[in-house]
Amino acid sequence: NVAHGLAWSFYLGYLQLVLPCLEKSFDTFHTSHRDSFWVRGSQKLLILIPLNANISNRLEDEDNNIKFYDSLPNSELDRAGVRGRVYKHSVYRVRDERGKAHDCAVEYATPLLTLYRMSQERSAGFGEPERRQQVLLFYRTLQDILEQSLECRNRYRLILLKDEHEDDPHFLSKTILKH
Amino acid sequence: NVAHGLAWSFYLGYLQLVLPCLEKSFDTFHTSHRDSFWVRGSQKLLILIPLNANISNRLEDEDNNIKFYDSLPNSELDRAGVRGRVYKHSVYRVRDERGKAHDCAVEYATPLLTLYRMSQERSAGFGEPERRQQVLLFYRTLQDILEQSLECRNRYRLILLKDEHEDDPHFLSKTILKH
Ligand SMILES: Nc1nc(=O)c2ncn([C@@H]3O[C@@H]4COP(=O)(O)O[C@H]5[C@@H](O)[C@H](n6cnc7c(N)ncnc76)O[C@@H]5COP(=O)(O)O[C@@H]3[C@@H]4O)c2[nH]1
Repeated sequence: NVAHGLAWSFYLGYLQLVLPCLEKSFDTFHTSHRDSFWVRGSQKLLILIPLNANISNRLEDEDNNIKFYDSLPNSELDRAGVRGRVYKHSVYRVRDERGKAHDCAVEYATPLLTLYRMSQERSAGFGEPERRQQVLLFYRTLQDILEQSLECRNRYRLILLKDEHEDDPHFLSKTILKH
Repeated sequence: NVAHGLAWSFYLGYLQLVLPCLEKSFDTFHTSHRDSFWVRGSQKLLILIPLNANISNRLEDEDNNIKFYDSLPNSELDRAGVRGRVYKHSVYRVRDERGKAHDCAVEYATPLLTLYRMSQERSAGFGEPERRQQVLLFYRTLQDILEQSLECRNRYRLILLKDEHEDDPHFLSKTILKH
């Protein structure tokens, strides 16, 4: 089951490494970005999981109420022979329906790009009908893993994006602001 | 099958993105590193795949004939909402048995870190006996994918590391230099 392995890989190879350092990254960011708008308690990484696995590389392409603001400070780790591999997150300024700005660290769950592309490669072994199932399996497996993880507690929010409101041009910003 | 998905993820999320730009990276590197020792035709990314999935984060810890030299120039790509995500490779200076230096871009196949850690997590669903099988499946799946990939042709070398010579302190450098 591809989704099961991708959820473990996303945790063991990424979230487990970056989430424990998130608070420190935010503190450094606030010190250097005095004009940023943060809600107390929203210092989490918001992880978007669209059910159709259709991921955009730039959030502002999805919703014009979303603008890239800046990156959190980089983390550099020696990983599997790559010296100083860089891990970073993007902070976006998201406007609500009344035009008020909120800043948040948000990104899509990158492994869904793999799920999407695999469903299009004939030799990869699964097609579009199974893809939705695999996304749900990814979401549930990731939820279970993260709930057991003490070091990642309260550092993330998984946001499952169902596709009923995709015709609303501000669907993404509204969804992000609910969390 | 976890290894199957990890091989596709490694290709779709990494090798397919970085291998086509490798030649250009090497050219820039040569211009700024006039003292580097390259063998004509060795401008490939060497990818180490140890059968026991036991990966070191720093190659010099494995063999003192290997030293980190410098990183190839960074690539920055917007990926799944992360703006300017950094992709880089490490160049190592590897000495042969007569002390002559050779420079190469080499790294372990990072997904093997996930395979190794999953085999240790009880809730992940597979144990040490299956791990070796999974590494072989990863290797073969990756080989098949890369052989079909026109844009990655001649840009990589997969090196399967069997564990018979692990008592030789220069096993890794000798193996790298054979390729
Ligand atoms: N958003 C995000 N930012 C990151 O920096 C990052 N790094 C990893 N991941 C995701 O976590 C999981 C585990 O990563 P791992 O390194 O074991 O596998 C990685 C790794 O083997 C290789 N790879 C990707 N980026 C790099 C890189 N910069 N350097 C070396 N290898 C890389 O290709 C695999 C798939 O990558 P992604 O498909 O981007 O998603 C990964 C994966 O789902 C990231 N996700």
